[in-house]
Amino acid sequence: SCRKIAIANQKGGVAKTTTAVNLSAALAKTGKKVLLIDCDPQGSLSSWFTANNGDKRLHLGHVLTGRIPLVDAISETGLDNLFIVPGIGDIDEVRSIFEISSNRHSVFKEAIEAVPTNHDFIILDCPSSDGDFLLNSLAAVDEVIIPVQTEILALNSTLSFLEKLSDTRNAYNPSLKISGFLAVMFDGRTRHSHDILEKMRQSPNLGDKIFSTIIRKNVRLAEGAMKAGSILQTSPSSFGAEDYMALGDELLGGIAQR
Amino acid sequence: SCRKIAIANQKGGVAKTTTAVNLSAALAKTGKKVLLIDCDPQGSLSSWFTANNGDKRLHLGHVLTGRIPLVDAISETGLDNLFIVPGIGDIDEVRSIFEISSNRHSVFKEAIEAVPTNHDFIILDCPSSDGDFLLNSLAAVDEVIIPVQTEILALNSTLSFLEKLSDTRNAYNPSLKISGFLAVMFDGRTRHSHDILEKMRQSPNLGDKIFSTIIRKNVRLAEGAMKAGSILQTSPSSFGAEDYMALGDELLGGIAQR
Ligand SMILES: Nc1ncnc2c1ncn2[C@@H]1O[C@H](COP(=O)(O)OP(=O)(O)OP(=O)(O)O)[C@@H](O)[C@H]1O
Ligand SMILES: Nc1ncnc2c1ncn2[C@@H]1O[C@H](COP(=O)(O)OP(=O)(O)OP(=O)(O)O)[C@@H](O)[C@H]1O
Ligand SMILES: [Mg+2]
Ligand SMILES: [Mg+2]
Repeated sequence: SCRKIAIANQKGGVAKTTTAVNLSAALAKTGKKVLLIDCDPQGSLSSWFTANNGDKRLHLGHVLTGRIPLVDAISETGLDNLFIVPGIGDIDEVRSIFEISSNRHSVFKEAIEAVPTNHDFIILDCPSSDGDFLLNSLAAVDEVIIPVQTEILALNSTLSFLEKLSDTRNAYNPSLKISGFLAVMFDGRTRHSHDILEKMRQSPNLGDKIFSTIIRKNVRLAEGAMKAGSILQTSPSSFGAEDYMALGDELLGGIAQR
Repeated sequence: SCRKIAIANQKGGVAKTTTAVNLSAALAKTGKKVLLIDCDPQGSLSSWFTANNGDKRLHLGHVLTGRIPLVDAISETGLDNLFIVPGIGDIDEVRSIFEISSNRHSVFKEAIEAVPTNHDFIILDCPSSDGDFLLNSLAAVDEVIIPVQTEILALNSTLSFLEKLSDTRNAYNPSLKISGFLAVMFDGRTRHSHDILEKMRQSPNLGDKIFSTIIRKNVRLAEGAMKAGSILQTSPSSFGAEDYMALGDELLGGIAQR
């Protein structure tokens, strides 16, 4: 059966997109069939895989406006076992779909469930804002992974995001569970990173759900976004590749193993 | 007369809040009277200045729902010449104000203009999403500073943000001008930072409007967010302090001097 996971945090720039791509690639490398969906109108995920071509592919917007089923919007990524539904494109058209829907929060869910796919994982890259796109993403999945940059502004924002997540779960998706918090962009050379990682571990809201795997700061992950493919292709022997492979294993072994 | 400036970019985590705080502090240090307004429902700016107290202050939400004039929501920051209107609080209540307003995009503008203040600068920290809060922020100001992290995902996102900005300007604020693009979180040790800074300079959309001042990556800026005050108080001899002081001078000297 298919595990549907949102990569979400209202804080910006905490490696949601970077995690969506590289975790998915790590899972795909182990033989799992993974579908990535770009649920962020900003489209970082989509630009990652179309860096080298400008072709107009079918995308999530076409699906949500009802023109095509989800399965027809699935593109190859060039990597084995890894597929993508690129992002929304004309955001105004999709916003109007939300406006007219009787179940505004389940537009994504209905699109994803309309056609069962044979993927092992469906991974949604979420926006950092908390409008309809984030709500729809959270309502469409069973699990959420919350990346937390090991810096104070990200930790503060994550704590308030948890309240929103709780409201969303209660209102729209009672079975939604947090697979884990993922410490990311951890810079072992700075005291600040260590301090915030420690604060995460001490936090009653986070402490017992932090992944053992920590994603270290590694410029290869940043530069990888301008090349085709994931870190496993662009810099396979880097810490970035090592860390995302470890995260993939941890996720396959069970929810947020410690 | 008062310069009203939005610090905006749809990309997350590109130092919008960090720039709002530290540029404002640099301007305040030169004797300018500066009002910071937290226009981001996420509230990073507000948490910066209330790290050490939990008091329930009046905030922008109270202003927008019409209960109090803007001037009554202005708090001290503890720094000379620097004041703050903390952020939105109950976002649902404010969202409903947008819903019922005939001029949905000018709710902030009307609140800011209702009571002329004697500030030299009003600086708005914007959200990374592009909903009503960002639109209102852009409609309420005359200038926008666009921080661009010197990494590829931020550059790509900035380029598409410019299209949105252009639409917004045409529809709601024809006098809105870009004061400049600010290269931020520049890590001189990495080739990637240098490559993306070069791409910015080569870009026809950005090239001639990049501030001379570059904000270098400096962990003091990250850790500063957990202490009261700006980088000028927490680490006055750091590169972070030096860079934001230089940006303040450049901004006072004219729009994006080169
Ligand atoms: N572990 C890492 N080491 C170094 N750089 C990283 C790492 N993870 C992500 N980055 C870089 O940090 C920046 C932010 O990452 P990313 O865009 O994936 O975050 P995001 O949460 O998706 O942002 P947004 O809120 O805009 O969607 C990008 O430039 C990315 O390449
Ligand atoms: N020059 C810098 N050097 C080192 N760290 C920085 C620098 N500028 C910002 N930071 C840190 O980078 C992270 C992102 O910055 P910040 O939160 O200000 O960005 P933002 O654009 O306001 O994010 P959001 O989109 O969530 O509003 C924060 O942890 C901040 O402390
Ligand atoms: Mg992203
Ligand atoms: Mg911010």
